Amino acid sequence: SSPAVRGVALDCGQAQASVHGVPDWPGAAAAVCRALSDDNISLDTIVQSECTRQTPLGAARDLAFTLPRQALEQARQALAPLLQQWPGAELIPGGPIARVSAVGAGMPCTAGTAGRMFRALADAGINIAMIATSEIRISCVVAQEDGEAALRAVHHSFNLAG
Amino acid sequence: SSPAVRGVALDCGQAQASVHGVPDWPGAAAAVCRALSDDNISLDTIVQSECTRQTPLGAARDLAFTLPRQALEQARQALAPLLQQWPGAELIPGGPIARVSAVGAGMPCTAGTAGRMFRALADAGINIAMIATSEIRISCVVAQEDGEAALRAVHHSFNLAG
Ligand SMILES: C[C@@H](O)[C@H](N)C(=O)O
Ligand SMILES: C[C@@H](O)[C@H](N)C(=O)O
Repeated sequence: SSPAVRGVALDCGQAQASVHGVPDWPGAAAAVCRALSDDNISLDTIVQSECTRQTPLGAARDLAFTLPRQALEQARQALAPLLQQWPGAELIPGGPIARVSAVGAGMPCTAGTAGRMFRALADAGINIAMIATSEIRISCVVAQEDGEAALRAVHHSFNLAG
Repeated sequence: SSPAVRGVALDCGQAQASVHGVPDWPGAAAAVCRALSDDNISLDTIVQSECTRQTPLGAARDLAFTLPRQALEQARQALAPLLQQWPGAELIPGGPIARVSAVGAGMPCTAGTAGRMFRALADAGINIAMIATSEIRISCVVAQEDGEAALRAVHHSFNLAG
């Protein structure tokens, strides 16, 4: 049977940021992405969980993403006019991060494969900040200084040359 | 040039749930996934944002996921022993949801493609609950009753037959 994970990729050139206080109504996430793409800023990973905050506008969510480190200041400026329209909204920049992704042809038992990847990182003492998965890709964001160790740990866990 | 999005998929058989209060130390996410996979529960989408809560154990995060609707009660039981070890941790089940995913060969300008997908949903009046993206897949979780309309809206936005 084909291996659950056939490759692992490491990207150390990104930073993480989050917009807190995105109003939980249709169009808000679109507006954030449009403000960035209009300024030619491409996002890599976009994650929105179900956790909500209360702002003067009502229920709001955090929209977290990763992007090229050098684009972070440009992103702040591109988002400023939009965030001014949303009381309580702000861009919270995060530090430099590393994103390690396990890619598989099909990972139908994501909990098993994801658990194995998370366990590999944990055994290397690496804390996981953001997580985004699909059937064919599990991405974990870790601190930048953990990037190389994270790649080795996941390679080793899935018996891949690395 | 190849289209950014070449297919859209709809999955209406899932439910969404979130573990609140996952301690933000290495091994916690792995323990959650292992408890579920040990009980043969496969997760589909796993999302962890950077938003942290404070629990008696210190900083903690929410780990949100989607899974087959019929597995939700089994997941609660599988997680119970683990969550008992973490003061302040609990499983928050969500309602039935629909997951609509746009798949592309490569979506290097994710902000543009994601923004277009989010805009399509917004124009159909559909609120987005969870988001998880990778270079080749954008997944949005919406209310179950919005599933069919979401599929049509995204198909239409990317000029795909549907
Ligand atoms: C929070 C944001 O995702 C909002 N729910 C939207 O649909 O745009
Ligand atoms: C919160 C959880 O993801 C934790 N940071 C871990 O690495 O397992």
